[in-house]
Amino acid sequence: MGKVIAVVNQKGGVGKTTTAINLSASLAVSGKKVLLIDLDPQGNATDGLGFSTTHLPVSVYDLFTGRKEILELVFKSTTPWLHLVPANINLVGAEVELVGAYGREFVLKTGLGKAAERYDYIIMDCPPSLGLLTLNALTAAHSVLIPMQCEYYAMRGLQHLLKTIEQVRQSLNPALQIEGILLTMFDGRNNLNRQVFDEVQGHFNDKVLESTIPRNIILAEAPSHGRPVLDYDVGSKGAQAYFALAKEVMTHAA
Amino acid sequence: MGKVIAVVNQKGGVGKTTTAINLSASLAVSGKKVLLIDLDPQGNATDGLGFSTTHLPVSVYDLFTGRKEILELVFKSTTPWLHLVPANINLVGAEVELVGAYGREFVLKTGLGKAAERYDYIIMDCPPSLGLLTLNALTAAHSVLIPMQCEYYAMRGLQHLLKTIEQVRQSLNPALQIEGILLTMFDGRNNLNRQVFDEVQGHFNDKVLESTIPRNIILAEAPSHGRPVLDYDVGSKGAQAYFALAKEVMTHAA
Ligand SMILES: Nc1ncnc2c1ncn2[C@@H]1O[C@H](COP(=O)(O)OP(=O)(O)OP(=O)(O)O)[C@@H](O)[C@H]1O
Ligand SMILES: Nc1ncnc2c1ncn2[C@@H]1O[C@H](COP(=O)(O)OP(=O)(O)OP(=O)(O)O)[C@@H](O)[C@H]1O
Ligand SMILES: [Mg+2]
Ligand SMILES: [Mg+2]
Repeated sequence: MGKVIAVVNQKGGVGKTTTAINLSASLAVSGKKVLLIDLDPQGNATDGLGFSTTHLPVSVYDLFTGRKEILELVFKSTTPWLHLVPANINLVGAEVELVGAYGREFVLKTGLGKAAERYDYIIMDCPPSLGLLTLNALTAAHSVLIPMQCEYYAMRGLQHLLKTIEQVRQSLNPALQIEGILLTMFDGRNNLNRQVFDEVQGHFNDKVLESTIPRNIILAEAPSHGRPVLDYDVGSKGAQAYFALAKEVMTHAA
Repeated sequence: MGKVIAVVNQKGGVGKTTTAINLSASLAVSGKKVLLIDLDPQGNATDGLGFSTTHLPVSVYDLFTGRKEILELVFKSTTPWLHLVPANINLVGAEVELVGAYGREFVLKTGLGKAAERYDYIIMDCPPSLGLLTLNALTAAHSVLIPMQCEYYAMRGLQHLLKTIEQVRQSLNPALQIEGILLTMFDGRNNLNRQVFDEVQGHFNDKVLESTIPRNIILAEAPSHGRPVLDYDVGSKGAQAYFALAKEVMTHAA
């Protein structure tokens, strides 16, 4: 049974998509079969893997409307054993259409069906909100990975996010664990980053992952080439950091 | 009649809140009466001005539910003539409650009522989405200010945002103009930033503002002190850049 991990943070621009793509790719090159599901109507994970969000024959929206099965939505990326269920702007419709539906938080969990048997990991990239798309991911997931940049606003949002995860655990998904808090875009020369880093380690010590992702421009360049950073520049600090993260995630129990 | 400006970009972490706070403060010290409205349930603009999002007696949510008039929701900040209508997590409720309501995109425009007569500028900080809260801001606004970091994903989202603005102009708010695209977190030593900067200038030349905001750590430090950057470190590059932006905005016709 594959492990399902939701990459979530309602704070914008903290590195959710960068983490979802590069963790997935690092797991795939480590021999794991990985399915990356893009749940953000912006379609950044789809774009970052080189797919066009405007010419998709099918997308994850078709899963929410029930028109397609999950395995009909799978595309192969340029990285062996990294497969993608893409998203595009149509997905905005799902948020609105789900509001009145029965079992609206369970649509994705039900839709994943057989996929968890075919893949070792299913990674879900979420939009910067705690709306129905993210709630579907939290309900379907075994664990939550929380990317967080070491800055003030990102730290303020963490308390509320952990509270929401606890509410989901109590009412929708009792098995939901926290995979960990991943500190991203970290620059050791920057006082603010160091202060926030220490504060988060102090408050949430047991939840913070060993791996930290440094600020590294190569990570921001890779998506414009439609490739994970491992493909774009394997020797970069960014690639090495995500490779280390994959190793750490693989040591966690399924 | 005061000018109403919505600060919008569905891409997360591009500097919407930093722009809303520091443009507002710069306009206030230039002698303008400014009302900043926080429309993000994260409450970052509220937080960044030193207010607690957990102990608010009233908030902008009360405007959406019709329980309060706008002028009952105004708080004075530490900067003279910079007033705030705060937000907190309750605002998440408004998104869901508005879905089935009549004239759901016009609630804020109607709610602003007399405020536009009392203030020279009303600035609205929006969440990283194009949902009903942002649509309410676009419907109530005279113009839209679009902060954009010079990176790949932010550039990809711009096309879709401009299309949405055009749709709002045609169906909800014919008077809606574009105040401009503000390039943020710009680091001239960074190739990617320079490439994206040139590309945006090339494609959207007439819409790009003269002012550019450099990457400057002081801007990220100021919110942890609950002060606009002009209060925190007036000599910093960040403060000077937002001051120049305010000057530019004041030269635009109302
Ligand atoms: N470690 C890093 N070093 C430098 N740049 C980074 C790093 N991680 C991400 N970036 C860049 O920062 C920006 C924000 O990252 P990303 O888009 O992955 O965040 P996100 O949380 O998915 O954003 P959103 O909330 O819009 O979904 C992107 O331009 C990305 O390329
Ligand atoms: N010019 C800048 N230089 C350095 N840091 C900046 C700059 N502008 C903003 N920041 C920091 O970058 C982060 C993102 O900015 P901000 O929160 O204003 O973006 P946002 O678009 O409002 O995000 P969200 O999409 O979550 O609402 C914050 O930690 C902020 O302090
Ligand atoms: Mg993203
Ligand atoms: Mg913001």
